[in-house]
Amino acid sequence: MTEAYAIVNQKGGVGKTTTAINLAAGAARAGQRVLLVDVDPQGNATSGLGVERGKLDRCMYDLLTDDEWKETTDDPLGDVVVPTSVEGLWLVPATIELAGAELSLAAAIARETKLQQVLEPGRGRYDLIIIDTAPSLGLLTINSLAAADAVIIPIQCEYYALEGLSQLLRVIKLVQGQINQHLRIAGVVLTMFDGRTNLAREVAEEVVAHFPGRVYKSVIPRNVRLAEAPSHGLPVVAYDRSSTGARAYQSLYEEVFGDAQA
Amino acid sequence: MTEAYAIVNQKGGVGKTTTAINLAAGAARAGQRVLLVDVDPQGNATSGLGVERGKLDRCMYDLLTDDEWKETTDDPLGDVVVPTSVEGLWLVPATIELAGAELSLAAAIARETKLQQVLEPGRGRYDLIIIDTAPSLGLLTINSLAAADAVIIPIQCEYYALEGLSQLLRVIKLVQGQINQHLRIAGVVLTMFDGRTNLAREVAEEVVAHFPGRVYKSVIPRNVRLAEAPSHGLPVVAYDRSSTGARAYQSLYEEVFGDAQA
Ligand SMILES: Nc1ncnc2c1ncn2[C@@H]1O[C@H](COP(=O)(O)OP(=O)(O)OP(=O)(O)O)[C@@H](O)[C@H]1O
Ligand SMILES: Nc1ncnc2c1ncn2[C@@H]1O[C@H](COP(=O)(O)OP(=O)(O)OP(=O)(O)O)[C@@H](O)[C@H]1O
Ligand SMILES: [Mg+2]
Ligand SMILES: [Mg+2]
Repeated sequence: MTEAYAIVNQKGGVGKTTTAINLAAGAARAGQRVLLVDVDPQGNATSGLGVERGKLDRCMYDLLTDDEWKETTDDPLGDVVVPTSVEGLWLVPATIELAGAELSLAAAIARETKLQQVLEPGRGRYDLIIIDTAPSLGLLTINSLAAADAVIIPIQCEYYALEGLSQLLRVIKLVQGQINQHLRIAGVVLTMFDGRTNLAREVAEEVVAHFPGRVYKSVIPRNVRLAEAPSHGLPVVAYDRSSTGARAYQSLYEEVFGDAQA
Repeated sequence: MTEAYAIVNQKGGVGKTTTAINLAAGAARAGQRVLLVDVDPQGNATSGLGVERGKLDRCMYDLLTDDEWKETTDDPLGDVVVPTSVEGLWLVPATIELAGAELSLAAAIARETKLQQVLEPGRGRYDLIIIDTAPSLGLLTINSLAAADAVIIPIQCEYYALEGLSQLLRVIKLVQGQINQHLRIAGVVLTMFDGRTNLAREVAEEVVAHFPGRVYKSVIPRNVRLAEAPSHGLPVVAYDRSSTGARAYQSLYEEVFGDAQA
């Protein structure tokens, strides 16, 4: 039974892409068939896995907006998906064209469930789908929440990170009520935690108080290897498996999907 | 002669708000009358200066979309502006309502120059206007580029930071060609620089090669005091004047506006 997880937080630079890539890679290395879906026009999940955007025929933008092309093929999702450097991990790539999708979709019928429709065929082919989103709560992120079964919220251990949480929860509730009844919050992951600073500990305490029982025990430390890995087109577990960043994401993978292994 | 600067980069978490607040505070402490304009629905510039969003009557959203209210007052900008904890620094605050502005404006006439119109009266009252933007290249950021005389681009010294630059420059060129002919790129500032890592040095070299002669010599180091200051509602120069973060922003202020002092 395929499950789809969306990695969401409208605050910028909190580790959404880093979490999406490294959880997806963890699942692939554990033998699962994983699809990583890049729904951010910046395309960081695409480039972070070394996929050259210039060489792509089709991408996420076409899946969401090019109805003419989709009529000419019986497997649009299959036409767009590309392999990555990690065995068992495939990718729906994004290019900058995706920046135009919000405008193109604004007047479309069922504009909030376009992504859900295009990912439907993937449900039978992959064990796990992970969706990386942009720092926004616009239409593309709404589409991601509509297409997902569960949401993982990365929260950076810094002051501004707490600011947007109530808005994010309000939008999730709206999607649960109006578009996707079974969407659940899988959990919150603390990222870029620097134990040497009081700020990180104070914010972490506030987050735990805000989400009792929903904060993953695996905390992702600030670790330069995590920032270096994408420049090599690799998830951190392939770039430097012994680093604290790789070990933290491995432990997060086991905590989030642990029973899936059973 | 008032000048308006927009702080822009669609990559999330690169230090836009931190740069906007601390440059604005630097100018105010040097005796200038400064207006900080928050055009990000997250409202981090608003909360980072300790302004309580719940207590505001009017905010940026009203200025951009509430034409009825604007007919009832002869100084909408003056009605919205609030003082901050820093003498000489005023703020146009943002609340989460602003998230609805892109949709409300999408069909409006002259939708790209709404902000330019509402800030026009500020040109006589302040020496300097600084605009903080969201991690996006949508309509609100286009409005900010249309309203500004110059753009400052913060770039985090990390791999993904280079990814979006060509797109950002393309959008700036579009705005220069179609909406705001005299918009110029004031410069690029390197942020969160950690001299101990190769990654930061490599990215910094690439940025300098990408923008010859336009990268400010003042580099902002990673410094926890910069991340702590907003939780006290203060710019770093008021929170911990002797910190490396405060000194770096003071030196950046002098480099960007130096001749303005003359
Ligand atoms: N735990 C960590 N330690 C050190 N660096 C990290 C860590 N997690 C992420 N980074 C780096 O911090 C930057 C921001 O992370 P990332 O791009 O994953 O965040 P994001 O939320 O996806 O950003 P955006 O909002 O722009 O989509 C990147 O350069 C990334 O490599
Ligand atoms: N030089 C620095 N050293 C350490 N921390 C910093 C530095 N600059 C910014 N920060 C912290 O990093 C986080 C991101 O910075 P900031 O919010 O200013 O970026 P932004 O580009 O405005 O983000 P967004 O894209 O969400 O608007 C904040 O928690 C901020 O306090
Ligand atoms: Mg990202
Ligand atoms: Mg900001």
